[in-house]
Amino acid sequence: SAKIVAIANQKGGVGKTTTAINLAAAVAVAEKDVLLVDIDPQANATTGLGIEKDAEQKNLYHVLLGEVPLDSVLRKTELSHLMVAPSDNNLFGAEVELVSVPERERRLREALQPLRARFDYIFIDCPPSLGLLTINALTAADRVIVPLQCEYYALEGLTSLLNTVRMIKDSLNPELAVDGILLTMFDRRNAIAHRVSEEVRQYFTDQVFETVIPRNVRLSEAPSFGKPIMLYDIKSTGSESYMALAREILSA
Amino acid sequence: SAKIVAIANQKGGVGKTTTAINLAAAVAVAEKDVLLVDIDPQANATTGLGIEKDAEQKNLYHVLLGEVPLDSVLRKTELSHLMVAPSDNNLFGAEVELVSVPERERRLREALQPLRARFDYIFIDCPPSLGLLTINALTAADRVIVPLQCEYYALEGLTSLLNTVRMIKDSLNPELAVDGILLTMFDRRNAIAHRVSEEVRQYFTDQVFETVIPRNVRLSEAPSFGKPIMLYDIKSTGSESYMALAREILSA
Ligand SMILES: Nc1ncnc2c1ncn2[C@@H]1O[C@H](COP(=O)(O)OP(=O)(O)OP(=O)(O)O)[C@@H](O)[C@H]1O
Ligand SMILES: Nc1ncnc2c1ncn2[C@@H]1O[C@H](COP(=O)(O)OP(=O)(O)OP(=O)(O)O)[C@@H](O)[C@H]1O
Ligand SMILES: [Mg+2]
Ligand SMILES: [Mg+2]
Repeated sequence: SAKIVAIANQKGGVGKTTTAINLAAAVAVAEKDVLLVDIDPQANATTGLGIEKDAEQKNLYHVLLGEVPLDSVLRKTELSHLMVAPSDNNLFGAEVELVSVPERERRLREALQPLRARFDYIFIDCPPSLGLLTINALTAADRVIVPLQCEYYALEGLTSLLNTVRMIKDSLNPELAVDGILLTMFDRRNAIAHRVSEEVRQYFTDQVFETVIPRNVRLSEAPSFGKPIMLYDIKSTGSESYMALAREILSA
Repeated sequence: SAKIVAIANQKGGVGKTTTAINLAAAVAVAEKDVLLVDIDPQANATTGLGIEKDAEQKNLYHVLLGEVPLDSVLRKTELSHLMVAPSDNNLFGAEVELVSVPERERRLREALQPLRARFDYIFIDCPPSLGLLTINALTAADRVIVPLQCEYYALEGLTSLLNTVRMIKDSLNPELAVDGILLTMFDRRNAIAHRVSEEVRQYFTDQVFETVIPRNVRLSEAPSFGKPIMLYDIKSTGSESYMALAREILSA
């Protein structure tokens, strides 16, 4: 049965989508069956894998409102072992539309239940907030990966996120645990990056991945071609680091 | 009476807080009376100006719930013409707590009304979402500045944001208009940056600021010392570009 991993951090622009796409792709390249769920209304993971937004097609918004089952919205990608549950801008309205629905925090968990046997890994890309959509992802997940940009503000927000994870664990999802903190956009010429990295390793010792994702312009170019990094430029440091992360997670 | 300007974009990490702090500070250095309102629960604009989070002190959370007037929470900064209305992590709960409150979208607008005569400019730093807190900022504001990182995903989200601005203008705030799109973190060695900048100027011709904010590591160092860029390193390109933006806005 699939291991479900949420990629979450309410701080914006820290590399959640870049991690969700490229880690899911790297694990699929290792011949595991992978599903990437995009629960961010911005739908960056959807378009970053070349899936056009299409008003005619149903997507995760319709699934969370209970109109269609999750497996009816799955889309193929260029990687045979990777499928995507696409998002849509109308998910911006889901927070309000789900307010009066019973067990609104468990909608994603219920929708994923019938699919767990078909995949080895299910990754969930989250929006930059601690609202209902991220809570749905944390309620559905077994593990959380926290991308952390090596910058001052990113460190500030870590405590709020870890508090939220503990709250979800105590109330909605006792299985939930932090898989690890992933240092992203690491630029070794930048003093702040070293300071943040040292502080994180000091406070969170065994919860930080060995793999560090460097700042690499090829990672920001790949989504404009709708490809994960290993299909865009497999020799890049960006591709190598996400393949290393996949190996670290698969061997844990 | 003060001109109220929201700094908004639901895409995360595009430079909203960096723009809010440094533009507000640059306008204050030009001897205008400025208030910076931090309506982001992450409270980055608050800590980026060296204001410690203090559970004993009231903040914007208590103002939006109607417990205290806004002028009772204002804090001084190192710049004599700049004051801050600080935020707090408990604002993460405001979206839910305000759900059943009448006219919940107008709470900030009502709270700012009595202060408009005391300031020349009021800037509002928004969270990376289109939820109730950003809607409060757009309902209170006369103008919106949209920081846009010169990256692929940042361009994707622009349409949703401009749709939301139009919706607020039609329903809650007829005065609201876009002041301009501000290109941020521009790295002239990066091909994507040039592509995004050309595309934005082509589609939004007269709505893009002349001033472009370059990627400058000093901008990401300054908040860890609790200072706006002109007090941290006035000779940096970061400081020069925000001073140029202030001149462009003041002369409009
Ligand atoms: N290691 C990296 N090197 C260079 N650029 C990167 C790297 N990781 C991400 N980026 C770029 O930085 C920007 C922010 O990354 P991304 O969109 O993945 O963050 P996010 O946390 O998903 O943002 P949001 O909070 O809006 O969901 C994107 O333009 C992306 O292409
Ligand atoms: N021009 C710049 N050059 C270099 N670094 C920058 C620049 N502008 C912002 N930064 C850094 O990039 C990161 C993101 O910027 P910032 O936090 O201001 O974005 P934001 O849009 O407010 O994020 P959020 O969506 O989380 O509110 C911060 O670490 C900041 O210090
Ligand atoms: Mg994202
Ligand atoms: Mg911010």
